[in-house]
Amino acid sequence: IVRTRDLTKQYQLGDQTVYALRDVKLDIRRGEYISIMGPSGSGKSTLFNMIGGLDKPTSGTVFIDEVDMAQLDAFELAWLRCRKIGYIFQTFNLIPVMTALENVTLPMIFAGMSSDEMLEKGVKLLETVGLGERLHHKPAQLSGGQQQRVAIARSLANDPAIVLADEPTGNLDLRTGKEIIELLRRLNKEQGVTIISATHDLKMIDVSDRVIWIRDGRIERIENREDI
Amino acid sequence: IVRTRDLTKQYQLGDQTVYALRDVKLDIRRGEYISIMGPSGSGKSTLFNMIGGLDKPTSGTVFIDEVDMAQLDAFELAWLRCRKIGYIFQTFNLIPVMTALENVTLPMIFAGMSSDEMLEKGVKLLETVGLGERLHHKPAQLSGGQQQRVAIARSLANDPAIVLADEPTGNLDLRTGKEIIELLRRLNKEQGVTIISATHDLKMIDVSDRVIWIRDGRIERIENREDI
Ligand SMILES: Nc1ncnc2c1ncn2[C@@H]1O[C@H](COP(=O)(O)OP(=O)(O)OP(=O)(O)O)[C@@H](O)[C@H]1O
Ligand SMILES: Nc1ncnc2c1ncn2[C@@H]1O[C@H](COP(=O)(O)OP(=O)(O)OP(=O)(O)O)[C@@H](O)[C@H]1O
Ligand SMILES: [Mg+2]
Ligand SMILES: [Mg+2]
Repeated sequence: IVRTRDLTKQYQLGDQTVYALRDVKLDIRRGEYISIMGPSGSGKSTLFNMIGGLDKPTSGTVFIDEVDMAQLDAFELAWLRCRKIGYIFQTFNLIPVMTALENVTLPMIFAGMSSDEMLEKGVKLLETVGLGERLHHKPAQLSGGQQQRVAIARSLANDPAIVLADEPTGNLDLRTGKEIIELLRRLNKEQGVTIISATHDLKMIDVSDRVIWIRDGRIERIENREDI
Repeated sequence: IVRTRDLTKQYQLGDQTVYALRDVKLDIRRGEYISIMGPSGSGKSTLFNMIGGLDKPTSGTVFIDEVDMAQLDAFELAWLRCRKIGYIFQTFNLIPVMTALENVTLPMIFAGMSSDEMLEKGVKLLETVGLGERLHHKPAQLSGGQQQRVAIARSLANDPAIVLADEPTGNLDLRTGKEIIELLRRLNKEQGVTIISATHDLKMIDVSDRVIWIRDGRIERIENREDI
C-alpha cells in the first residue's frame, strides 16, 4: 500500500545541511502493523510527513497504492489526506478555538457526512478514547494526554485505510497507553487498517508485524515479528 | 522547600465542575528527587502550575521556603520564577521566532547576566543535552525530542534550586531519555537541586527518593525509595 524509493529529505540552513532522510527504501503491505523506532532526531516525523503527503521530498518517490504522490494534483492529494489516511501528530495539532467534539468532527465535514452522522460518530469516537465526558472542552482545558486522545479520535473520523501515528502514547500513562495500543491493534486485526506508528514505546513491539529501526535518516534494520 | 496545604483547583465550565486537585497536602524537602506519577488527567500538570506559581489555586496554600506564594507581589513572584525555579513544560513552550540558543539564554537576560556569560553558558547547556550542533535552529527546524531538550537546557539557565519537570522524557528515545534522567540525577546528587518531575516514565523511579502517586486530583499514596 505504501512504497518509497530513494527517499531523501534534506534541509539547508545557511551553509549547514541537515539530512533528515537518506535514500529510504520501504515497502509496507496492506493490513500491516508497522512500528518505526529510532533515536530523537533520526527522521521518524519526517518520514511520516513524506508518506502522508504533508511535505515533499528533496528527491525520491512515495507511492500510495502504486500512485506516485508527486503526480497528484491538489484535489487528489486533499482527497487522499482526508479520506484514506488518518494522522496522529506528535504535537496533536488540535484547533484551539474548537471543542474536542468539533476537532473530531471537522474531517467529517470535508468528507460530506451529515450533521447527525457526524455528531453520533464523534461522540462514539471520543467515548472510545475515554473522553465521553469532555466533549465540549477546548484543548486548553484538557490535559496533555487528553489532547493526545482527542487527536487519536480525530484520526479515525473518516475510517481511514492507513493510520499514521507519530508517538501516539508519548503523553499517556501505562494503562491509557495500553488501551490506545489495543485500539490500534483491533483496528488492524479486525478491520484491516494499515497502522504505521513512530514510537519510543516498547509496548508497541508486541502488536507489530514488523519493526523498522531508523537512525540518522536511514533504515538501520527491519525486524519481522518472528525475529523479535 | 515546598509545602502545600489543602490545595484545591477546580474549573467551572457551564454547569460542570472539574476538580483538577483536591485537598493536596505535600511536603517536599530540599535536595529531594520526587517523581509524581498518575494517569492522564489526574492533576500532575495542574499541581506543577500551583507549585511553580504559574496559576492560583481555588483554595489552599503553597509555601516555597516557608513563604506563602499568595503573599508575594508581582516582582517577588517573577524573581522566584526566574531565579529559583527552572521549568520544563509538557509542551516545551519554546518561543518559535527564537533560535535554540536564544530560547536557552532568554532567562539569563532577566537574571542580569552579561552577554559573554550568557552565550558561553547557553552553548554549554545545549551541548550537555546533545544539541551543540543545532544552536541556531528554530523550534520548527527541530524534532519533537530535540525541542524537548532545548526546553530542558533552558530550565537550567539560572542554576535553579528547584527544577519542575513535566514529562521531560515523553518524546525521547530510551537512550536519550536515560541521558536526561542521568543529568537530572547528577544535578540532584552533586548540586543539591530539588527535582520534582511528573512522569509516565518508569525509568524515573530508579533515581527518585520518593514517588508520589496521584489520581483524580488526590494523592493516592507516597512511596519511599526503600519501599519500591
Ligand atoms: N524544518 C526543518 N528544518 C531543518 N531541519 C529539520 C526540519 N525538520 C526536521 N529537521 C531535522 O531533521 C532531523 C529529523 O527530524 P525528525 O523530526 O524527523 O526526527 P524524529 O525522529 O521525529 O525525532 P523525535 O523522536 O525527536 O521526534 C532532525 O535532525 C531535525 O532537527
Ligand atoms: N484550563 C482548564 N480548564 C478546565 N479543565 C482543566 C484545565 N486544565 C486542566 N483541566 C482538567 O483538570 C484535570 C487535570 O489536568 P492536568 O493537566 O493536571 O492532568 P495531568 O495529570 O497533567 O494529565 P496528563 O498526564 O494527560 O498530562 C483534567 O481532567 C483536565 O482536563
Ligand atoms: Mg518526531
Ligand atoms: Mg500533564
